[in-house]
Amino acid sequence: MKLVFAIVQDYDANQLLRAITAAGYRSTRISSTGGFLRVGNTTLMMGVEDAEVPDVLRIIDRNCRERSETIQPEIIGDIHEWYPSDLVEVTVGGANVFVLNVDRFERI
Amino acid sequence: MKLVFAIVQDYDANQLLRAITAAGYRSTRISSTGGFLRVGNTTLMMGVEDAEVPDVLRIIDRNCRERSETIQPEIIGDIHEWYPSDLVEVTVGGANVFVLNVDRFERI
Amino acid sequence: MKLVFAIVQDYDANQLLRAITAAGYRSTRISSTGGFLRVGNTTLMMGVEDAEVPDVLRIIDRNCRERSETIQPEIIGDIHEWYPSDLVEVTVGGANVFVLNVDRFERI
Ligand SMILES: Nc1ncnc2c1ncn2[C@@H]1O[C@@H]2COP(=O)(O)O[C@H]3[C@@H](O)[C@H](n4cnc5c(N)ncnc54)O[C@@H]3COP(=O)(O)O[C@H]2[C@H]1O
Ligand SMILES: Nc1ncnc2c1ncn2[C@@H]1O[C@@H]2COP(=O)(O)O[C@H]3[C@@H](O)[C@H](n4cnc5c(N)ncnc54)O[C@@H]3COP(=O)(O)O[C@H]2[C@H]1O
Ligand SMILES: Nc1ncnc2c1ncn2[C@@H]1O[C@@H]2COP(=O)(O)O[C@H]3[C@@H](O)[C@H](n4cnc5c(N)ncnc54)O[C@@H]3COP(=O)(O)O[C@H]2[C@H]1O
Repeated sequence: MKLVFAIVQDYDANQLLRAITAAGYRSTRISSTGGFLRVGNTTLMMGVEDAEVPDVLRIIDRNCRERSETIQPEIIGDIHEWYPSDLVEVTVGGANVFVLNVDRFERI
Repeated sequence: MKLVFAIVQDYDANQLLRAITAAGYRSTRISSTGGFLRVGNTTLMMGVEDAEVPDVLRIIDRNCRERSETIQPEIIGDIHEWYPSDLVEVTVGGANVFVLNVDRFERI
Repeated sequence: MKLVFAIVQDYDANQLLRAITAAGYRSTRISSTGGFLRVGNTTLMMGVEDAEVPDVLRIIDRNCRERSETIQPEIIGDIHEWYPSDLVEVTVGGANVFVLNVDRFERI
């Protein structure tokens, strides 16, 4: 079994959840915040069988897309000296997905 | 060391936390939401020694119980076509527990 | 790759986030609550290369510090019989850090 942590944009979270559920996979949603932009996002936790990981990644790929956010650098404090101009465009990926090994799973 | 992620119902969370603490184990509580029913639940994160895992699972078993929720299928959107009737009964388990290996632990 | 879960005090979270970001590391912030004191804290999730873990731990060490909280034991219920006096001093560490192995990482 694997435990998948997928960090996705709030825009895509509901559509992704519906697709994950419709495919029969189980999931738990955790509200989170990006460390860099300090904007709310969603961390989805999914315990799936090893062989199901490629299908789950395909569903994430189909339901999450990259977007670009235009930000005022001063909102991210000390990053400001890295960007000379006033407005900065930052690309936020569709999903960042970590797949971890599960040592033991119990349904109680 | 193991890191245990236990997803439990909000009803049982406080009682479980008291039992976990009284047994001398450490834990961190994260608010979460079920992917299917979209109802709030609790994800408990516990770093424990390998030999303590069976005791932690026993405490979870004693303090969490299965319940059945009656729901209106349309709240979970596209699942509706799976359930022909108006009201649907869904069994929600006492706890879903993932035990992961910890590569390194530091108290700073 | 490793996935680092660092549980830190809210007091230090913003300063730590700035330092982590300025060093070029990525992170996701999750609001959490201590199981014992029931006080809000922060769980920081960071996916980093194996060789970067020592540097990330150094940044955490420099930006998080131990504090002592004075509490009324009755707020933590059944712990009360362990502490005979009225007020109790509890030391809360700077950070509790769990480093997990990542089986697979995908940016979608
Ligand atoms: N130190 C840094 N220097 C320069 N640019 C930086 C940076 N940190 C982040 N960025 C850029 O800002 C975007 C938003 O990052 P944020 O931390 O708000 O939101 C992130 C964060 O919540 C999470 N994330 C990404 N990689 C992560 C990792 N290795 N560990 C934990 N969370 C991660 O996924 C969200 C989207 O990340 P994504 O990489 O697609 O998109 C990132 C990236 O393009
Ligand atoms: N493998 C896993 N990975 C991550 N989180 C997991 C998980 N298995 C369970 N959970 C978490 O535990 C809660 C209770 O799950 P349980 O399987 O006992 O009880 C479930 C199950 O009986 C049913 N269910 C869930 N997903 C389903 C699906 N795709 N199709 C049919 N029934 C589903 O609805 C109940 C409530 O589910 P809900 O998602 O609201 O809430 C779930 C979810 O937050
Ligand atoms: N192995 C682990 N697994 C998961 N999360 C962990 C953990 N170890 C620490 N944490 C998290 O880090 C916070 C600070 O823990 P620390 O051990 O420094 O500082 C602790 C410790 O000195 C004491 N404490 C915690 N549990 C105790 C227990 N069962 N008996 C006696 N003292 C306890 O109270 C302080 C605050 O604890 P609180 O639970 O409110 O908040 C904890 C908890 O959220």
